[in-house]
Amino acid sequence: SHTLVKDVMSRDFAKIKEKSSIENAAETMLHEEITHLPVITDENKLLGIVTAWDISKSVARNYTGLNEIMTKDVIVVSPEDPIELAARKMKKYNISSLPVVDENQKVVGIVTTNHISILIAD
Amino acid sequence: SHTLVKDVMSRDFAKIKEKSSIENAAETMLHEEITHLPVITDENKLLGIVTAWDISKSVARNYTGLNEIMTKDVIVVSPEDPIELAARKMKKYNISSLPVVDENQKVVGIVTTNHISILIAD
Ligand SMILES: C[S@@+](CC[C@H](N)C(=O)[O-])C[C@H]1O[C@@H](n2cnc3c(N)ncnc32)[C@H](O)[C@@H]1O
Ligand SMILES: C[S@@+](CC[C@H](N)C(=O)[O-])C[C@H]1O[C@@H](n2cnc3c(N)ncnc32)[C@H](O)[C@@H]1O
Repeated sequence: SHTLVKDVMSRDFAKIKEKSSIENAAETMLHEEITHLPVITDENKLLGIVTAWDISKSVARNYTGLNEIMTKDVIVVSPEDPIELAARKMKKYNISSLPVVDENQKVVGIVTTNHISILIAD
Repeated sequence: SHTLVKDVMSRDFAKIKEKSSIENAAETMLHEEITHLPVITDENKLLGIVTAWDISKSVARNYTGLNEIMTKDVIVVSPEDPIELAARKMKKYNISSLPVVDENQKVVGIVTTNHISILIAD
């Protein structure tokens, strides 16, 4: 297909700051009904990602700081990438979301396996 | 497409028993690298489902028992259903996994938005 990441990604997405707590992250996931949160600076630069799986890990391992559970080496895509490339990256790394980063390294959206599933739901 | 749920679902899937704790569920998600756990009886009948989102909710709301966080009214699919039906159900209820239940009400697998995303990854 000729579907691009920018055609399916969420542009209005929840995010948190590095100084947030694990409880802040859990509260945001509950309130927004989402499972993936990019961690960003005040200039919208990407520092990491924290997911509901990471919060679950904090329960299993008694971690207490966001820094202990967030992933800092983030797999990302560009808005202009074909959606199949996003699917290949998520399959390869066994993840279900990718922050979308533009040419200025700003996070402009998030794309998940839910967005791809919706493509065949209609 | 003519792809059926049974063509893409995981047959070898992690599950937990009702008497498990939240910590048990979190430990299983960590160890198996999964985010969805059907809760089943000794006869493989479905009692509920617990996800990493629910574990995150337990952190935000200080819940301590599995019973407090698991969803008991579970949306399911049949192995013979077309994959598009599974995608429509997950879109409708804003969920990313469905236990697959056969005609004897036994859980025979699980299908997720990750399985659907993989269909376009090749
Ligand atoms: C390997 S996955 C396994 C769980 C599950 N299969 C899932 O899709 O979330 C969980 C880990 O992946 C990390 N993760 C999620 N999205 C990521 C991304 N775009 N780049 C790097 N790591 C990511 C999370 O921070 C978490 O530690
Ligand atoms: C509404 S979703 C929102 C979070 C996120 N969008 C996701 O896909 O997980 C989270 C809730 O859905 C529930 N849930 C997950 N799969 C389900 C299913 N097959 N049937 C019923 N509830 C389910 C979970 O137990 C959890 O309470």
